[in-house]
Amino acid sequence: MKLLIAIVSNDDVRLLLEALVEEGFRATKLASTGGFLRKGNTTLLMGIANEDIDGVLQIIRKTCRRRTVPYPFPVTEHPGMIPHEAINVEVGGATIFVIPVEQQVRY
Amino acid sequence: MKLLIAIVSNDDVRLLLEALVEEGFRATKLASTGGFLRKGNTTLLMGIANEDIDGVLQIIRKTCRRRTVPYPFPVTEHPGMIPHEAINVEVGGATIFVIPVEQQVRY
Amino acid sequence: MKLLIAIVSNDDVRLLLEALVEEGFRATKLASTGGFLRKGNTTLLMGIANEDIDGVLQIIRKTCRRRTVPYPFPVTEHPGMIPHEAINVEVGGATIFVIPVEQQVRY
Ligand SMILES: Nc1ncnc2c1ncn2[C@@H]1O[C@@H]2COP(=O)(O)O[C@H]3[C@@H](O)[C@H](n4cnc5c(N)ncnc54)O[C@@H]3COP(=O)(O)O[C@H]2[C@H]1O
Ligand SMILES: Nc1ncnc2c1ncn2[C@@H]1O[C@@H]2COP(=O)(O)O[C@H]3[C@@H](O)[C@H](n4cnc5c(N)ncnc54)O[C@@H]3COP(=O)(O)O[C@H]2[C@H]1O
Ligand SMILES: Nc1ncnc2c1ncn2[C@@H]1O[C@@H]2COP(=O)(O)O[C@H]3[C@@H](O)[C@H](n4cnc5c(N)ncnc54)O[C@@H]3COP(=O)(O)O[C@H]2[C@H]1O
Repeated sequence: MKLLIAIVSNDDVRLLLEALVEEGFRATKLASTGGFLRKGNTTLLMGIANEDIDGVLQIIRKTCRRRTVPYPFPVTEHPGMIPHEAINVEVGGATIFVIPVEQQVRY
Repeated sequence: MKLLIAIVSNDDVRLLLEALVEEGFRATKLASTGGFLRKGNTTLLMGIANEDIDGVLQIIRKTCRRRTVPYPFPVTEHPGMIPHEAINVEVGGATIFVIPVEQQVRY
Repeated sequence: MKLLIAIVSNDDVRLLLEALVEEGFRATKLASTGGFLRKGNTTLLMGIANEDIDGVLQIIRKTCRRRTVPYPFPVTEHPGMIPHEAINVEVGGATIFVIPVEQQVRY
């Protein structure tokens, strides 16, 4: 068994948890904050059997991949003015640490 | 030294922390949420010397064991109607990961 | 790469994060509580390349060292009475676990 610690964006957590639970994988959710942007994100702890690690990584890749989306129009000083080109921002992304587990105990 | 990461029910945390502190063990508490039931629970981080691991696991076993309790009467549509048999629910339980620690540093 | 898990006082987090970010190190912040004093503190997760571990530990040492500060006068029953000698309290301090990482994955 390994402990996967995954830091993901709040936008993707719902979809990710649904996909994990559907496959019978377990997870615990912790509210967290990015050290650089100081924005809220989510840290998931997942104790996963060795043979399932690749499967779980694929689920995270599909539900949390980094992508560029057109940003809703920024609220400008003058509501009538629409910026010429849409602004794109990057959302999503996941940073995952795979940690060795010496023993799992359940009571 | 090992890092014990224990996910326990909110009902048992007070008793568990009291028992750990009394024996001189240290712990840090993080509020967490179960991935499946989406209910609040608690994640404890405990840096424990190798020779104390079994003792700490016994403390967790005694204070957090899974047990069945009669559920307070569900609020039914008709207050006069009492369900024939009490409903039992499972509470408690602990999931613990024992993680190797290469080094502990204190400033 | 190693995962550093550092438990530090809330007073020192801002300075610590600024110093880490300035050097290009990454961190994720979790709100936590001390098991003994039940006071709020902060747990930082930091995935750090092996050759940078000592540098990061030095940054934590400089920004979070344990120190004694004169305590603001305790509010006594009788506002006119000032205690003869200032009361000193200890603040700061850091407890850090260096955990092996088998693999880091980013999507
Ligand atoms: N090695 C690691 N250890 C612990 N946590 C880690 C980590 N790598 C990433 N994270 C976590 O994942 C969040 C997203 O990181 P990402 O690399 O996608 O996106 C990052 C990265 O593109 C950039 N960034 C972060 N730190 C930076 C730094 N010191 N210098 C320049 N850019 C930085 O800003 C974005 C947001 O960073 P933020 O810290 O707010 O939020 C981070 C942080 O909470
Ligand atoms: N390998 C692991 N990695 C990370 N965290 C773990 C974990 N195993 C357990 N946990 C944590 O412990 C809580 C209680 O788990 P337990 O196994 O006693 O009790 C579980 C289990 O009996 C059941 N369950 C959880 N996931 C399931 C799934 N995918 N399919 C079916 N039943 C599930 O629902 C109960 C509540 O689960 P919930 O997720 O809300 O809350 C979980 C979760 O926060
Ligand atoms: N091995 C470990 N595993 C997990 N977390 C750890 C840890 N060692 C320290 N911590 C975390 O760091 C905080 C500060 O610990 P420190 O050792 O500086 O300062 C501690 C220590 O001087 C003392 N203390 C803690 N537990 C004690 C105990 N069982 N008996 C006597 N003194 C204790 O009280 C201070 C505040 O402790 P508190 O628990 O409120 O808050 C702790 C706890 O959140």
